[in-house]
Amino acid sequence: FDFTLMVVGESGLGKSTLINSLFLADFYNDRKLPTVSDLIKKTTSIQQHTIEIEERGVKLRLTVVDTPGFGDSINCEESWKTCVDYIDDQFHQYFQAESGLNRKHIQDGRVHCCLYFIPSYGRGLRQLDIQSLKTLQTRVNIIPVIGKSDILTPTEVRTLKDSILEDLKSNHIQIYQFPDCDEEEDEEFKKQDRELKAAIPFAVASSDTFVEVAGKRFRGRVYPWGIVEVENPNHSDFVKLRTMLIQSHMHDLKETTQELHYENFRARAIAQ
Amino acid sequence: FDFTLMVVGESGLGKSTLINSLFLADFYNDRKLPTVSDLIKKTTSIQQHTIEIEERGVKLRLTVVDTPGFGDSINCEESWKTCVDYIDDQFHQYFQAESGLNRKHIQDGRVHCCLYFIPSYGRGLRQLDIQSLKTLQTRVNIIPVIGKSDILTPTEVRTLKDSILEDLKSNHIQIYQFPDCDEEEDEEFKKQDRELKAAIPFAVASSDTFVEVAGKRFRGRVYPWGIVEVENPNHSDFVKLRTMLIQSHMHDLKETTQELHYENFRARAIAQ
Ligand SMILES: Nc1nc2c(ncn2[C@@H]2O[C@H](COP(=O)(O)OP(=O)(O)O)[C@@H](O)[C@H]2O)c(=O)[nH]1
Ligand SMILES: Nc1nc2c(ncn2[C@@H]2O[C@H](COP(=O)(O)OP(=O)(O)O)[C@@H](O)[C@H]2O)c(=O)[nH]1
Repeated sequence: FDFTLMVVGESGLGKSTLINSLFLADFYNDRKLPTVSDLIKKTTSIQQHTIEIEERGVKLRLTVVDTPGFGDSINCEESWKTCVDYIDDQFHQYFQAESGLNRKHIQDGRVHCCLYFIPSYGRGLRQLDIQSLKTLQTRVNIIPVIGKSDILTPTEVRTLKDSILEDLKSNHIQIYQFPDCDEEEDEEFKKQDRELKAAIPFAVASSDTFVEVAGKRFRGRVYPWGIVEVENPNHSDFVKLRTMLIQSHMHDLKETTQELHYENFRARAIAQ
Repeated sequence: FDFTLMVVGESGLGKSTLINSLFLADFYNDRKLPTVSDLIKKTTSIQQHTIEIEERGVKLRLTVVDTPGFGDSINCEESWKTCVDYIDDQFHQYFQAESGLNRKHIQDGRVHCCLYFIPSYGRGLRQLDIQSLKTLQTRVNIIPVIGKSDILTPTEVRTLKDSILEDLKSNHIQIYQFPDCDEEEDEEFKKQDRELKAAIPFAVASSDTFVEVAGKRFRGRVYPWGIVEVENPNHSDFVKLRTMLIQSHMHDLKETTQELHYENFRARAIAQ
């Protein structure tokens, strides 16, 4: 089971901490931070890491595609170009492999999901976000995430989420729609599904350090005024995101990539 | 006593909340947020608010100069130009008034201090900060401030402060040097002065809402995991900044503006 996840957002939004926490792995020990010359050249680069993990008995070859330099320069007009080129490149490679003789063993490097990080210090989507999302929406399943949400009180989280949803709507940006749950599911399951969907965009606080309190050991952030518990649903949407992304919908994310985004690519490619 | 304070930094860094808390006033009820066209045109604009307050028996006419749009566009190459033009403009007006006949009643609109906000989600100074600070340092007293510092644990605050101080040093950026305290001061006062200076850049968390706990009423931010107390020195450098800026050094900030920055301006103006 191949799965490719692209992570987009400027440095400092908590992306690598979240990815490491989601997959309980350390993807970033050879991390390349953007150099001063990258920033002056205003380039976004691509960094790929692949690991094999077992998730609920399923062997998963997970590739995380990082985009160092995105949104970091003084002039961010080209930030999303590298992301878009990478996605199209993977579609192109798959297209060629599919039209080849050895169709049985095609490696699927297509990007199945893009976690788009929105800063928690803003008031909604910025110009950079609107322009990036507009170009990405026709190519990949987008799941918007608010990183470092522990800077916001619960009221501020709700205000920011509403503002982002409003901006997405008024700019006609289509994000990934989680599939409806089966009609036969029980009421409890349906209720949980509604709550998960109502939490989008997910406001996550995460941590790569463990805290021990009263014999309990958990991921958290220790402040002088209290401790943020990453897996506490009142403190962070971390568990909701993990449930939606890993437990329930990886299969649908792959299918939608094949049936919607890849078909869009083929239509564009054939039309040329 | 005229005092002009310029506040620089992109939107969402907590600038107006800090200013309102420092001076116990509401400077921003007619606030103009940057419009979409401002952001597309990548313009920084200037907004001035003047209020009369009494601080420790002294009547103070305080002008706060805001810079909406700074750092907010997709291309921030021109962000600091508006700030620099405003400062030079004020110097120019003073220069002309000084060379005029009615020298006795010159209104001093020169910028006496610039609070430069550095984001708390970064790793130090960004290109935008380095370029802005390089042009501002020869024109105004700069006090660097880390806004919304409650996103950082105490260790992260120390790491970020060190990283900023290192970046300032390696880029030869001269920030305002608080004057040495008198030799005759007692050891306690000197110790407090050293602690204040050691806290620069100030990492502030502030709030315009009051919280009531156990009969005590104070400015704070209520999170599910705890309450940030703005005036608690273990939670925020707010009190340190207020002490340095308002209580102790407004006079020296004015003097340094006159004797250093204004003289630099006159030298540049005469040389042309
Ligand atoms: N307040 C807060 N800080 C975080 C969170 N996640 C990560 N950090 C801290 O932010 C810094 C940068 O995080 P990182 O994951 O490397 O950000 P990235 O550049 O987006 O990959 C590190 O010091 C982290 O400990 C979070 O959810 N909340
Ligand atoms: N976490 C945190 N939030 C803050 C702080 N100061 C202000 N805020 C919140 O951040 C938002 C924007 O603050 P504001 O002062 O308007 O930012 P400005 O755009 O830089 O002037 C508001 O919702 C404030 O309540 C702070 O110190 N910490």
